[in-house]
Amino acid sequence: SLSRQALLRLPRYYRYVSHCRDRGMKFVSSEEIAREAEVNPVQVRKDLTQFGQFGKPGVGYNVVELASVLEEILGIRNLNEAVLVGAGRLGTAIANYSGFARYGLSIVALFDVDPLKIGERVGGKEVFHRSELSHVVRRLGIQVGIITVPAEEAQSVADDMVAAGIRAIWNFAPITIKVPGDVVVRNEDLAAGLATLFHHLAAEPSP
Amino acid sequence: SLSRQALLRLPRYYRYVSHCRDRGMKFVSSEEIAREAEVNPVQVRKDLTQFGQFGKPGVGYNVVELASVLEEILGIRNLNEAVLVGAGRLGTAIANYSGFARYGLSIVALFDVDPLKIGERVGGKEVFHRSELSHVVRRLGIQVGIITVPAEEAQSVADDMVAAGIRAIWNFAPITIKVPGDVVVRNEDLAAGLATLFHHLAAEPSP
Ligand SMILES: NC(=O)c1ccc[n+]([C@@H]2O[C@H](COP(=O)([O-])OP(=O)(O)OC[C@H]3O[C@@H](n4cnc5c(N)ncnc54)[C@H](O)[C@@H]3O)[C@@H](O)[C@H]2O)c1
Ligand SMILES: NC(=O)c1ccc[n+]([C@@H]2O[C@H](COP(=O)([O-])OP(=O)(O)OC[C@H]3O[C@@H](n4cnc5c(N)ncnc54)[C@H](O)[C@@H]3O)[C@@H](O)[C@H]2O)c1
Repeated sequence: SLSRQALLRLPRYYRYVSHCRDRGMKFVSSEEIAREAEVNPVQVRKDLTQFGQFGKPGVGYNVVELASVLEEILGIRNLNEAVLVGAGRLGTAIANYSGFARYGLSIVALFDVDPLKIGERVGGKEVFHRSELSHVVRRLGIQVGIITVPAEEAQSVADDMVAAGIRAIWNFAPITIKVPGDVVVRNEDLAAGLATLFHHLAAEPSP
Repeated sequence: SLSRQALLRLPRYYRYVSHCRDRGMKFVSSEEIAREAEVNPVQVRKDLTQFGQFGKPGVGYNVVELASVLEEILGIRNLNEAVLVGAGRLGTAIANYSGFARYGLSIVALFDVDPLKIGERVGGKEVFHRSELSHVVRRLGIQVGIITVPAEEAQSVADDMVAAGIRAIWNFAPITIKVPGDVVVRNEDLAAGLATLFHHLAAEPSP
């Protein structure tokens, strides 16, 4: 099975390889993938040999084949529909981001409690009142929920999502939400990415 | 030197340990840190022994000492000031996020080209016209820049930042920006986080 670190690298490989597929390229080298994904080429080759033999020395990887294998591993095959609760600044930035479609994500509905937002459209999707969450999730069979509400509201939103049948939650609120064991949670902390940048900066000699 | 993976774990350790320090706790166990950072306790102990002996078996780590060592490693010691260009949805969500202060980040000014935004305040900071970027960066000695403009504008914003003396860029636009070798760039792709969530969902047996 895949290590967590390898798992985090795959989306970056897929982003570039699916780009190549869109442009009709036949082959792509591990050096090219490595450059775009900011890892070293040996790591790319090591990661990809776990999934089969589709690289030819001197020619590179078959783009269509590699993209399709990565889609399978990343669970992107069937378009995953998600709901987003908290149509504020971060929520609308996420709902408007076209980069998610490449990973097979489509946000089908947003939810909020602010009367000024209900009935508006964000990223082409309608904002419903929070009380409609359970009804919409059940009717459409949605499995993924995104939380972009203030920290003090996040747990109750998570409870509603789990009760409605959501099985994976992407949480941006800065608290650890409690969910039953069979529900997958990913806590996103943008600040962690920034802390890494500072470390690199601190490690570079000043000009 | 630290592996890239260990580096990515440290901000999560620091987030919890600095929380403990704020609450006046004296000691914290590797089990507690592991639970909050979502790694296993053996990994926590392995990572932290690289930096010295501040854990006592049965008692745990000295909170103040550990927080201060992590601050040093993550370059959080001196408050790092940043500028943000692109005061749109994502930019304002980032400028308003209180979680960054814990990592020593303070966004001191925002820049945009939209006349409706110039002169407004976001997260308590003023939005300047993009043409003032070089002047403000030089005057305040800013080293970190955050890019949240549309993809087609990102490279020219990066060029302006580098010309003004910025040495580390946190880029949210979905393109690979080109910078000189001594400038550190971190391309943030929220979609990569989501792809991992789908993988876990695909790997879980359906109820
Ligand atoms: N993890 C990160 O790196 C990161 C970065 C930025 C923001 N954040 C977090 O994301 C969250 C949103 O930030 P923002 O700047 O978009 O805030 P915001 O205030 O602009 O948006 C919050 C939205 O949630 C809605 N809301 C409040 N209570 C609700 C409820 N009970 N049910 C449904 N909707 C509700 C509000 O009406 C509002 O539209 C915050 O928790 C913030 O701390 C996290
Ligand atoms: N990496 C990710 O995961 C992720 C997620 C969401 C959005 N994004 C990206 O972040 C960027 C911003 O997204 P958004 O939803 O906030 O868009 P937005 O349109 O709300 O904000 C863009 C802002 O940039 C300003 N701007 C445009 N050209 C400029 C220039 N030359 N100089 C200064 N300011 C300029 C606009 O006036 C606007 O305020 C986009 O590139 C989007 O693709 C990335």
